[in-house]
Amino acid sequence: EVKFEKISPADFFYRNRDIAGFTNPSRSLYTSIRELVENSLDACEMGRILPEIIVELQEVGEGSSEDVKIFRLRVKDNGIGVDAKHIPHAFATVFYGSKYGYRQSRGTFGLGGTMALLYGQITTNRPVTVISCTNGDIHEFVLRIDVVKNEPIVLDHKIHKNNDEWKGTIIDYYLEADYTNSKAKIVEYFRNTAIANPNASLTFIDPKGRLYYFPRVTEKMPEPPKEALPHPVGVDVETMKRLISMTKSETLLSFLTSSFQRVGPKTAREVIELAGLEHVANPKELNHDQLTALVEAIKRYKKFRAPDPTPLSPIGKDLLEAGIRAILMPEFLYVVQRPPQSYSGFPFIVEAAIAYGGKIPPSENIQIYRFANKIPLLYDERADVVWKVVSERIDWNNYNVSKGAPLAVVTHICSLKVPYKSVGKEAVADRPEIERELTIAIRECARELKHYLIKVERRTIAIKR
Amino acid sequence: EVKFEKISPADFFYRNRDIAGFTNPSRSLYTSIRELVENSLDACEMGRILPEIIVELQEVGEGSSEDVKIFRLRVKDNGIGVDAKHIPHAFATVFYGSKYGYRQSRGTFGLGGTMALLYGQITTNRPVTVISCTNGDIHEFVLRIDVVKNEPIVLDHKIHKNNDEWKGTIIDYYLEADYTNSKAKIVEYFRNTAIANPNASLTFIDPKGRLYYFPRVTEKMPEPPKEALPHPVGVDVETMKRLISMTKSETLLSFLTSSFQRVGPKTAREVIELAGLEHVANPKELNHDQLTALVEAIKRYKKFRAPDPTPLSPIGKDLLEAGIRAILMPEFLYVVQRPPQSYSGFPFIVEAAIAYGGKIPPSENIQIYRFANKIPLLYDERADVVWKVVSERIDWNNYNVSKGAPLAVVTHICSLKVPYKSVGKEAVADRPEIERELTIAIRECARELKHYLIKVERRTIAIKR
Ligand SMILES: Nc1ncnc2c1ncn2[C@@H]1O[C@H](COP(=O)(O)OP(=O)(O)OP(=O)(O)O)[C@@H](O)[C@H]1O
Ligand SMILES: Nc1ncnc2c1ncn2[C@@H]1O[C@H](COP(=O)(O)OP(=O)(O)OP(=O)(O)O)[C@@H](O)[C@H]1O
Ligand SMILES: [Mg+2]
Ligand SMILES: [Mg+2]
Repeated sequence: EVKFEKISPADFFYRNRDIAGFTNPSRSLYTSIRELVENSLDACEMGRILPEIIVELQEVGEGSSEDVKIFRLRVKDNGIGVDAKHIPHAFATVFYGSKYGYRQSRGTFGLGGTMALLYGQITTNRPVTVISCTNGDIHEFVLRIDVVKNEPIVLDHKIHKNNDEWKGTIIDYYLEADYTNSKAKIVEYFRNTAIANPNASLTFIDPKGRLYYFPRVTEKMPEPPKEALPHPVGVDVETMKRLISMTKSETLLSFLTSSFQRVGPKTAREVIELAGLEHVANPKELNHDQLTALVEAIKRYKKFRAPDPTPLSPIGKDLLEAGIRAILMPEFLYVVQRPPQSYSGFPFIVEAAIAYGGKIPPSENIQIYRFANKIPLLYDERADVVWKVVSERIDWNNYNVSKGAPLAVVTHICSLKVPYKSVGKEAVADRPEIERELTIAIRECARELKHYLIKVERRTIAIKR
Repeated sequence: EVKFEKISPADFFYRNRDIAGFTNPSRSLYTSIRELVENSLDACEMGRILPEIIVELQEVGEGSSEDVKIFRLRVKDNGIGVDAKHIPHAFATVFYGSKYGYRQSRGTFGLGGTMALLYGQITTNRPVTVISCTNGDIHEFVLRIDVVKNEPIVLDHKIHKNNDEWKGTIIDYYLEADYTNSKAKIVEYFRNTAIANPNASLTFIDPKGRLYYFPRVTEKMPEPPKEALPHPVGVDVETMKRLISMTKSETLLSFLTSSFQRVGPKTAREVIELAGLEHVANPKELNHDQLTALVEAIKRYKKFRAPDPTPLSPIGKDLLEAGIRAILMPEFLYVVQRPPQSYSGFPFIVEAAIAYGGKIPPSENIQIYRFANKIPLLYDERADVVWKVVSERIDWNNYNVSKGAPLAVVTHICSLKVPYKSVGKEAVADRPEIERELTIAIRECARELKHYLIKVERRTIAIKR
């Protein structure tokens, strides 16, 4: 009567795909497109390539109910591609990816691309085609996902000569979905992606043949994030054990300075003494109690320098300004980039902007454009820390903002680890450090807005006379 | 430079434990306790046993910062226990559990218990003790979790004679946590659990030795949920393939009637004809296109009877009334149980109540007590469908409810699959069918409240004369 089972990660997210954003046929189409576009943007950023992304959605058959149809979805990018030996697992295995390191990227879970293709498979029973080239030949795979085993099934693998020196990736597959009820959100997704990625050329061709084209407005490339060592704050026993098992250091002192950022010899000595250990001890020979003492000492040591922000890649003030001007076309715009901070040992940077007037329509509620690691977040606004700050931490009356004003607040949180509330990447949790940074940044923009509104008011009064 | 990795489910939730509710030392203590208590309540319900659950939290050492201490957490229940051969995996493997079937239970992911113990392991480096008896001898295991492999490490296994015929489970382990800042929520969790589980005896002994005791107020046992067959609505290619691989049926007709609920011979014939297939076809010999056609036919067939509610186990009107009266002690109380409905092929039942006056304090905002599968949901209120209904779908002015009234709304959604927004089980997504049922149920209670308030007002006026 009590029946125990073990299920694979693919099976888990198959059964609970709504948690990953695949709730209904319209939301599932949105989630599929966003996961694939985010993969393409990561691939271009990895290679410092100006992104060229083309998304094509064609209706190819009737679905099982009113607005539901069978679509062919094709996403093409000019990124760094995927090595042939990794393609099957990258796209048909959950928890398999290249973004588990210590640097900022849009992807982080090793889940999204596989989920999009899985959704196509379970709704249409068709295999998926992945074409990619890192250098040299072009590889074309036809894949299915073995959900029970969480493994790829390679149905075909062709190798083509690369006559045009093309590099990039093409995902080409079928899914049953509802475009009618997701169209607005999908177009909004592309539009908002253009704000945060103004150097990307984005093309979306929809089932009616309509072309949505967001050309790049700059050729600037932000500084790419650089892989860094972990910061000691937040390190627990599990991470410590893994670092020890991987280290080539033969003393505790060199282990600490070589395994962690912001730990020089002086800091390492102080931590080792706090733990009651010897500098020359062999890290691989620490016993159970010594290991616990080392981790506890790190937790209690309060003098570590703040985390290194080089694994981060903010949008940058000029790029964010260019993106907002191109898409929102405001009269007034003020952009702020806060200095790097950290929460739980993870560095993060908050960027914020207030845009006012111009093409921004008046609106009962303040229009909020949220971004995290350059990804637009279009759902769960009320659950997001930005909404909390905008509605509870900022008194807009203080800044001469009247009800229904043509006002947009744009926020970007970039971090090694964005504290998303769910694997669906829609709302960011209200970590106190992040909430504080957002509050400071938005207030700074609001003060500038106030000066502008006062000036405009004076000019209006002067003109009336 | 591009480094691919595959990580285990334990590793994934170790890195992303905030998504599972382990965000900071105080929230992690709350999550740990709730996951273990919910396991105990499931174990008692499974055996139709009146629950006797004792939770003991003792401070045993200093932690690494101000309010953070080392605690020993011990949870004991009188449930059906865990078979010795399953204990190591049940508690030290993610995605291993007994609740993957087709019947309602609090647990559903095969994750929570293991996560609680993992959190203890990574913060204290100590192994965990699990003692359990299903029948016969008492088994005592000392376990660690191999996070990289997602496997148990059994450090010790003792077998004790069972002299008192005891049955149940004891979880006994250490964790670093913050009780000071989670105490209020933890006590609220026990209090609310008592509302939804009035036949449970709950004891919580906190680190100061304070006893929080919620005795059972009834010996009634609700009808236990019964395992059922899946409903055809929402079935996709993947599920269909698994059902076909497991079936003993040799014809398509008997396969459909024996694998699905609500599919009798007449319905099966209509579906098979809609798919353009033969009744006598061997399900295991369907080719690719035939399988797709069968799934499409099921999606298009609109005449299936609603899902069978016997896999559900609502609280029940008298039990919910008893629980609310015992804990909230209102003057007025009205309880509603809606008939079974379904969303995406999953049956669900909404129960709701409005409690007013008596010991319920006046409050600026309406006090909302949310439950899902008898679990209290104490976080993410603004992201929950119940909050949306209470604040946007009910016009409280229509029901003579003044601002600051001593009003509490209690809701319970029970389903084969509660559409939680995250594996942290705190907010329920606003599926239209569920939103509709909540709206109808709460409005019905509000109408009764209105009659009561009018009566009270008349009496007050009469007394004044
Ligand atoms: N268009 C692409 N170009 C290059 N590599 C890609 C592309 N799409 C996917 N990949 C590779 O496949 C891996 C798995 O992708 P997937 O989307 O499943 O996970 P992820 O992006 O790592 O994390 P997340 O689940 O957060 O999106 C990526 O880590 C990346 O290495
Ligand atoms: N107190 C207990 N008594 C009996 N069985 C238990 C107990 N605690 C855990 N188990 C068993 O261990 C399994 C794993 O528990 P765990 O909490 O990890 O997952 P779950 O309860 O199945 O799902 P969820 O992650 O949603 O809680 C359960 O399915 C159950 O079979
Ligand atoms: Mg991805
Ligand atoms: Mg559980």
